[in-house]
Amino acid sequence: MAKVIAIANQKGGVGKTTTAINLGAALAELGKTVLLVDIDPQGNATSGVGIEKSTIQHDVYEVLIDEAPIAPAIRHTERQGLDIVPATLQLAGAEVELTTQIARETRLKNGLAAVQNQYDYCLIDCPPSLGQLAINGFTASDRILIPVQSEYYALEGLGQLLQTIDLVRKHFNPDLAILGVLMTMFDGRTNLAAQVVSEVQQHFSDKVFKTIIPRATRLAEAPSYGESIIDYDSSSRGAAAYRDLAKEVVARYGN
Amino acid sequence: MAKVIAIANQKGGVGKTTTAINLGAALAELGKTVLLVDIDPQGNATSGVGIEKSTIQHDVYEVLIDEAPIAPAIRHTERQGLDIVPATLQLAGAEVELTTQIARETRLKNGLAAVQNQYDYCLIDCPPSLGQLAINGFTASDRILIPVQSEYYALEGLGQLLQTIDLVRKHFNPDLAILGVLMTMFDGRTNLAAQVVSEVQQHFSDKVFKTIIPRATRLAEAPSYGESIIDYDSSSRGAAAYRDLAKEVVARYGN
Ligand SMILES: Nc1ncnc2c1ncn2[C@@H]1O[C@H](COP(=O)(O)OP(=O)(O)OP(=O)(O)O)[C@@H](O)[C@H]1O
Ligand SMILES: Nc1ncnc2c1ncn2[C@@H]1O[C@H](COP(=O)(O)OP(=O)(O)OP(=O)(O)O)[C@@H](O)[C@H]1O
Ligand SMILES: [Mg+2]
Ligand SMILES: [Mg+2]
Repeated sequence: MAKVIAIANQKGGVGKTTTAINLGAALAELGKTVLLVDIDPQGNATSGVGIEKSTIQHDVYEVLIDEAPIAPAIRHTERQGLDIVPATLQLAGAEVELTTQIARETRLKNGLAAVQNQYDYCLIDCPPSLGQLAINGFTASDRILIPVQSEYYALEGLGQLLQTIDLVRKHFNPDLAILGVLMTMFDGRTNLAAQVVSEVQQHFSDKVFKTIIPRATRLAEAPSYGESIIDYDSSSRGAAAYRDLAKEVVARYGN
Repeated sequence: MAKVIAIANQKGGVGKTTTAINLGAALAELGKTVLLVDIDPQGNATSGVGIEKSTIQHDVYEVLIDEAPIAPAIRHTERQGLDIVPATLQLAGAEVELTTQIARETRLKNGLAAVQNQYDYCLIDCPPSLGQLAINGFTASDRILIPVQSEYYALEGLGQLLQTIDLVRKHFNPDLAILGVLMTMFDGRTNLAAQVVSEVQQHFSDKVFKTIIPRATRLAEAPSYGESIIDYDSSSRGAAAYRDLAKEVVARYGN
């Protein structure tokens, strides 16, 4: 039974895509098989793993809108054990088009069902909003991982996110739970970061992962080579942090 | 006649709110009167200028959904000459609620019309998406300022943004034009930043502002005090950059 995790936070630029790619690569390095699903119309996870958008013949849009089978859309990445369902520009239309579709909230869940058990983990990279695409991500998942930037605005939108998760749990997905809250872009040189971390720990206590992802330039460089941090710079602080996170994620699931 | 500028980019975390607040404060320091309009449900611009959400009696949601007058929602900030129309959590419902409203695209434009000429500039802080709220922002504006982070994913979504601007220009706002593209979070220590800047300059040539906003911790600290960078640390690199930007914006408008 695959473990399906939505990586979500409607605050922009907090490290959702970076976490999806690098947690995925670190889990693959541990010998797990991982499927990334890119449901952000910007398609950053798709380009971040080196998939050239012009070579994509089938994408997640067809799964959501045409209820096309997902298998033909799956692409391998450079990292052994890490596959992806890519996103292209046409996904930008899905947010509006889904509004009028029958069973709009469960399209991704239904599409994933056909392949998810071929993987140990499925990681869904969500867009920075709480619309139909994000709701599809939550409905298809059993857990949610919430990246939170170690900066001031970080706490502001978390209430809305928790409300949306509650609504999805109530109407579509009774088992949906928060896997954890991940502090990202931690800059040890400022007091601000430490203050935000302690505030998040007060709100979420043991839901907060012990692993804290540092702000590290190598993490921002890796996607320009279409590689995860594990492949781009295996000995970097970023790679070490995402390896630690992968171990914590496996431990939280209990196997 | 007020100059209305939407600050927009659906890529998350690129510095839209930081630019709205600090460009606003720098314009106010030049003696201009400025109205900020927060149409992001997260309400970061509202808290970033020190407005306590629990004290808000009228917000932009009522202007959009109930067509309430905008004047009662306007609040002064600590910075002389800088006012704001705040956002609260209820705005999160507006994205969906607007879908079925008559003249949904022009609600903000109609609301602003009553007060905009009391200001020299109106700056609209947009959410990280291209839905109804962002479209309201574009329809209400005569110019768009596009912050672009000096990092790899920066260029990916710009095509969608330009397409949406074209659609709004065609259907609702024939005079809508790009005021400029602003490079943000520039970190001189990495090659990546310089590469991204030169690529953006190739695409947008003289639309790119000469001013480049550096990555600077003081900019990330200021909102935790509810202050603009001008008030938080007037001698910082961030304050100097936003002062330069304000002068460039005034020059681009020709007065
Ligand atoms: N720990 C880190 N250290 C330094 N840079 C980082 C780190 N994590 C992410 N970045 C960079 O910060 C930017 C934002 O990260 P990312 O795109 O992963 O966030 P996101 O939450 O997916 O954004 P969006 O809301 O647009 O989907 C990217 O340029 C990324 O390369
Ligand atoms: N030049 C800068 N140097 C350092 N930090 C910055 C800079 N500009 C913005 N920040 C910080 O980066 C984070 C993202 O900036 P901001 O919230 O302004 O982006 P945004 O585009 O408005 O995000 P969203 O897409 O969620 O609306 C914030 O924590 C902010 O304080
Ligand atoms: Mg992303
Ligand atoms: Mg913002």
